[in-house]
Amino acid sequence: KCTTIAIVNQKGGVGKTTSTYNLGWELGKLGKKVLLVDLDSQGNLTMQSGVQRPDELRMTISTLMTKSIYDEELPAKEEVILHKELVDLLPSNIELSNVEIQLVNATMREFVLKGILDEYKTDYDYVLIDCMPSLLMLPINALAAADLVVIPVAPEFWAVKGIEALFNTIKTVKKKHINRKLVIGGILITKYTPKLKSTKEMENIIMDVFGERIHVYDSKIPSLSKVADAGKLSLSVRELHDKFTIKREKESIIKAVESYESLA
Amino acid sequence: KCTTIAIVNQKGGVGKTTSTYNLGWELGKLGKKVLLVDLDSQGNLTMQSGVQRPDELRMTISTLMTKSIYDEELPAKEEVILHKELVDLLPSNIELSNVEIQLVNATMREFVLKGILDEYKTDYDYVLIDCMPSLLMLPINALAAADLVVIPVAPEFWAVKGIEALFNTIKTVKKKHINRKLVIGGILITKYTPKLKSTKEMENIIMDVFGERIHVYDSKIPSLSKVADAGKLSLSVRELHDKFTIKREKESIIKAVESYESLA
Ligand SMILES: Nc1ncnc2c1ncn2[C@@H]1O[C@H](COP(=O)(O)OP(=O)(O)OP(=O)(O)O)[C@@H](O)[C@H]1O
Ligand SMILES: Nc1ncnc2c1ncn2[C@@H]1O[C@H](COP(=O)(O)OP(=O)(O)OP(=O)(O)O)[C@@H](O)[C@H]1O
Ligand SMILES: [Mg+2]
Ligand SMILES: [Mg+2]
Repeated sequence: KCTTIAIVNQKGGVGKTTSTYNLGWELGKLGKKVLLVDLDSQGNLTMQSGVQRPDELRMTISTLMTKSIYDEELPAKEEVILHKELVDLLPSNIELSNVEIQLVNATMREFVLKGILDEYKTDYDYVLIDCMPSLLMLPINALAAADLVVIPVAPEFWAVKGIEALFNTIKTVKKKHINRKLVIGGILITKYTPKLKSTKEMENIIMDVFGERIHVYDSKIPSLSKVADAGKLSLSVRELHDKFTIKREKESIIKAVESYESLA
Repeated sequence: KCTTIAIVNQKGGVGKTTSTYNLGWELGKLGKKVLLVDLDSQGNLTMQSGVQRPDELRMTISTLMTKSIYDEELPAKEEVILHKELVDLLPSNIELSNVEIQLVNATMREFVLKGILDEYKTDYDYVLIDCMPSLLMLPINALAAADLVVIPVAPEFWAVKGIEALFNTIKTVKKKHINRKLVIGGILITKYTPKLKSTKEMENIIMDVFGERIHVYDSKIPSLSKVADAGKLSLSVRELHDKFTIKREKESIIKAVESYESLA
């Protein structure tokens, strides 16, 4: 049985891509077969996975979605899926912004991604979908295809204010029978700096306003510049940790490794 | 003569909303008449301007765009525009995500916003448009309506990598005659922490890769927790600075006030 997880938040820069990759890596580390899906035309997850120039890829998720919209045959998995050591990837690039427009008038427009993943997910234990910062057709496709939703939230005022709108969108997806079985896995607090007063304040608001309705994961991802460095180097935080030889450097990132590990 | 500025970057969380509000406030401080336009369904600029619950507003930019798409009469300015001390605001809320879909099949879909602003901007010296993190129809409408584009960039790897795609979109807008006169004002470095090695690295990449093609503003917005606090309190950084009585607190935000002031 394969579990599909959508990583969604319309607020920008809250750690969706970083969390998708590192959570995927930790699940891979536990021996699970993991497929990452980049559903953002920025292609950050594709770059995080080591693809220097996403726009030069011959086949991406956009190829699959456009073929599916126009009822054409889908290519074989080997032609589209990229392989890394512990995770596989369905990549994306700027062409995906054309798909957002094509979807508006497509038949069963909410289910195009689900149809594709039903074919491609058979070999995997987990599929993780990284979404663009919006609540338009592409993120709705991810919610339609998912079993579980994980909501990364940075302890910033507008990121917290935006949870209610996301909550309402998920409720609509369930109510309108786009995906009745969709479950909210929880809120994942990212860029967590417990020493900052504003972080503690936001954490309290999250717990007070949402704590009873939505699960808030115990693992909180610490804000560490090495987490961003790992992203730049197309490494997971664990890989960067293992590359370090100096004890002080290992210690500067171990907390992020442990929080993604415990989340997995 | 009114100058319309689009604040655009498809990368999320780089300081678009924060910069739109504070730059607008500083222009107001110089005695200019300023209209802010919230073109993001998250409504962060509307919240930054003091509207607690944007979804309860009777009239927003979505009302105007939908009326324009269906050729209905636009309401009088007083019915839609909100007034603050130094800036006015055309607010938005979650309804704007419906407009993104309505635009796909609208006549002259790139020019809907421009048509509205041509009517509403007559009393103003500056119009500043805050965009959502994407390169879809709504940001394209902002680029079509603008004289100038300001590109906030945080010194983070993917924010810098994304500039090229934005540059290409602006080139297309000019080439396809959507807006031939559009000028790139420049790159505004935000969340700037010169003590961090990664910030200096990113700044060098920005100057090396883009420095000759695009102007990079001398004013760099420092990364200060008080800047985020001002946003939360629906204040500009100047207003928060002026509210502080303790010298140490004033000093903790003055650099941000000065950089937005020199930008204006
Ligand atoms: N725990 C962390 N500590 C420090 N930096 C982080 C952390 N998590 C993410 N970042 C950095 O913050 C920035 C935003 O993160 P990321 O791109 O993953 O967010 P996102 O929600 O996917 O953004 P977008 O909305 O643009 O898709 C990146 O530069 C990333 O390296
Ligand atoms: N100079 C700064 N120093 C510290 N924090 C900042 C600074 N500028 C912005 N922020 C904070 O960073 C977060 C992101 O900023 P903001 O929301 O303005 O970005 P954005 O590009 O508009 O995001 P989105 O892509 O979601 O629209 C906010 O919580 C804001 O308060
Ligand atoms: Mg992302
Ligand atoms: Mg914004």
